[in-house]
Amino acid sequence: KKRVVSGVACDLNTAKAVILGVPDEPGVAQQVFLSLAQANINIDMIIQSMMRRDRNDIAFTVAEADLPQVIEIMERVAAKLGAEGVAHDAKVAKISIVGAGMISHPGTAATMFGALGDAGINIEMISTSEIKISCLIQEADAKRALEAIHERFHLDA
Amino acid sequence: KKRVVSGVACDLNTAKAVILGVPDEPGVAQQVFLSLAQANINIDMIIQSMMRRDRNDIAFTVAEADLPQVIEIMERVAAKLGAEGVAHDAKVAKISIVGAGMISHPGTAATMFGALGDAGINIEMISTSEIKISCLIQEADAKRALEAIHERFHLDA
Ligand SMILES: C[C@@H](O)[C@H](N)C(=O)O
Ligand SMILES: C[C@@H](O)[C@H](N)C(=O)O
Repeated sequence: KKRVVSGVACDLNTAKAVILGVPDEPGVAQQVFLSLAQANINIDMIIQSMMRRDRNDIAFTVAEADLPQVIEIMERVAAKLGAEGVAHDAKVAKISIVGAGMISHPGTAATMFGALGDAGINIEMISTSEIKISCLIQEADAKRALEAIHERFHLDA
Repeated sequence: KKRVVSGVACDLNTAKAVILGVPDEPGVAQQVFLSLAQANINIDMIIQSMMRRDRNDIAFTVAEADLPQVIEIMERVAAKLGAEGVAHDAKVAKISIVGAGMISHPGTAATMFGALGDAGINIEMISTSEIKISCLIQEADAKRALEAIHERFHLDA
């Protein structure tokens, strides 16, 4: 019987950075990521949702070791763009479930979020692809999150 | 010479839905996606960023044909959760660049955002994985977006 979810991964080395309240207009995302690229910062996830105003936040994750430099760059970019600020957290973890064809199984995300929710773990950010669902949580919750997901998806067998 | 970006794809059949201002606490994401799974709705992208308050928005994309049912479900869930509302847009398009090993080339996202920004196209939402960078834009901008990205990444050759 083929598994929909083949495994769960946990990245404790992840840090989150967010540039807050940038003008929501063409060319802004380009400026943010050009400045990071020029500093040779490897970006893992980029997450931007929509907002109900003319400003937006752009969040992304990097290796923890890069966070100090990222904060410095983002504060410069924020000043240049007239953004509202920069937020960051080194103490996050990225929990991901992976599996081929997950996207055609509507219950998979609900099951993962259910494992975390039932364990009392808050999901701070969510990003998905066809083969991966990633949740950003607090590092302190990572161990319990892994156990909860292993159990919910019967990954121990 | 190996290309970092192997292609660009455009999904015009995408629609966006967002449940707005849900309590940012454990168990909420589970309730949202369980209700969608029970209706057998296939979810493409899920995007949730962080917010500076105790509420959050959860955005996701579905096939356009599913949007009416999704809105109905989301309004029920929003009422049950005491959420602030539901937003949706059928007239969005998902533009994605794909390529193996994109994530280790810091300039790739900046280049894609630059192609769109220089074409005056607003990026409404962003979601990434190791092999794909996806931007949600207005459907009306899709043709120009494809051309701009083809040109910037020299994909016509
Ligand atoms: C916020 C940022 O993504 C902006 N909408 C842009 O297109 O660059
Ligand atoms: C907003 C929603 O994702 C919530 N934080 C949860 O964990 O379910």
